[in-house]
Amino acid sequence: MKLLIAVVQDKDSIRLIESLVDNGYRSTKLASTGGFLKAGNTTLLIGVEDEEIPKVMDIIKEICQAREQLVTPMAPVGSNAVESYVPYPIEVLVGGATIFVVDVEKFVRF
Amino acid sequence: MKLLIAVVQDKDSIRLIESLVDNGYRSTKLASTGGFLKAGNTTLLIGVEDEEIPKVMDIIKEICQAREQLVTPMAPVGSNAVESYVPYPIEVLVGGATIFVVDVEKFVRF
Amino acid sequence: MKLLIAVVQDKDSIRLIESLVDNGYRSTKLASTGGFLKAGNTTLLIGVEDEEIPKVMDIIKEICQAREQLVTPMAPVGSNAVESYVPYPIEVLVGGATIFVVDVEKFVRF
Ligand SMILES: Nc1ncnc2c1ncn2[C@@H]1O[C@@H]2COP(=O)(O)O[C@H]3[C@@H](O)[C@H](n4cnc5c(N)ncnc54)O[C@@H]3COP(=O)(O)O[C@H]2[C@H]1O
Ligand SMILES: Nc1ncnc2c1ncn2[C@@H]1O[C@@H]2COP(=O)(O)O[C@H]3[C@@H](O)[C@H](n4cnc5c(N)ncnc54)O[C@@H]3COP(=O)(O)O[C@H]2[C@H]1O
Ligand SMILES: Nc1ncnc2c1ncn2[C@@H]1O[C@@H]2COP(=O)(O)O[C@H]3[C@@H](O)[C@H](n4cnc5c(N)ncnc54)O[C@@H]3COP(=O)(O)O[C@H]2[C@H]1O
Repeated sequence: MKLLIAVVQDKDSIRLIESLVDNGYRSTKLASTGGFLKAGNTTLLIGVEDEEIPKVMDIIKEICQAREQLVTPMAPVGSNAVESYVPYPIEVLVGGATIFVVDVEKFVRF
Repeated sequence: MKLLIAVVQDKDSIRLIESLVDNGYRSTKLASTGGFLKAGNTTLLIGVEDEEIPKVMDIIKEICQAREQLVTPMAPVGSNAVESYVPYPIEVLVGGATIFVVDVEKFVRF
Repeated sequence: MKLLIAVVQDKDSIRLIESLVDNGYRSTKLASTGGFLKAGNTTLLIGVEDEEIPKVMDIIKEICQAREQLVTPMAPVGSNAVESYVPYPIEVLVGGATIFVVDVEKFVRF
């Protein structure tokens, strides 16, 4: 068994969880925050038998969309130039999903 | 060292954490949500020396109870039959604990 | 790639995430609670290429401070002595960071 730790956008998380349930896959949802944009996102824990991983990856790929997000950078913290700093919004492409596949040595259910 | 990632029911989490503390085991609690029932549950991170794992498993097994939960399924999303859909409550057995044991390559404390 | 699961104090988490971003490292923040003190803390997921781990550890070590925390232990749950129990505050040293390094078998981005 492997544990997929998938960081996805909030906008896709409900449909993703539904699709996983419909296909008989189990998951646990954690509310999280992105380090760069400081915006809320979703971290899903998905324990999957090894041979099912390609199928689960397909479901994630199909549902999770990359999106452009306009971000207004804050003035650099502690810089002297704060008064004259004119922040221009920049476009950041946020990926659909960032997935870490980790080996599960033992899976136990009580 | 191994990291136990244990999903348990909210009802058992306080007594479980207390029992771990009483036995000298450390843990970190994350609020989480079940993919199927969409109900709140608890995900515990428990870093444990290899030889202590059987003892920690016993504590989890002793405290975490399986429970029947009545669930009223929602009408299938997007189906035409929503008006004539009479949801019957179904009984779902929620296990006491779902545990992923993951190898820790390095454990560092500052 | 490795996944660093780092439990740090809330007080250091903002400066730590900023410093990681400034150095080009990505992270995802989860709100968490300590098993012993039951106080809020921060669990960071940091996916890092193997050769970058020493650098990331240095950043965490530099930013995350150990702190003494005064704790007033609760009367032992269920003990008869609750009325005559005079809790003395005890000092607990909370470390700057507790870090689990876990191997990532596969890293996928959509
Ligand atoms: N230092 C930097 N400079 C310029 N642009 C930067 C940057 N750090 C991040 N970005 C951009 O901002 C998007 C959102 O990052 P955030 O950290 O809020 O939200 C991230 C974070 O929560 C998580 N994530 C991505 N890589 C990670 C890693 N190696 N470790 C832990 N979490 C990661 O996935 C979310 C989406 O990441 P994604 O890469 O698709 O999308 C990223 C990336 O396009
Ligand atoms: N492989 C895995 N990966 C990640 N997290 C996992 C997991 N297996 C279990 N979990 C976590 O543990 C909770 C309890 O699972 P359990 O299997 O005991 O109890 C489950 C099971 O008896 C039932 N169930 C789950 N998925 C089902 C499905 N597709 N069809 C029918 N029953 C399902 O509903 C109960 C509650 O499920 P819920 O998802 O709300 O909550 C789950 C989920 O948060
Ligand atoms: N093996 C492990 N697995 C999972 N999470 C871990 C862990 N080791 C540490 N943590 C996490 O890191 C936080 C800080 O731990 P630290 O050992 O620096 O600082 C600890 C330690 O100095 C002390 N402490 C913890 N358990 C104790 C116990 N049973 N008896 C006496 N002191 C304890 O209280 C401080 C705060 O502990 P708290 O549990 O609130 O918060 C912990 C917990 O959230």
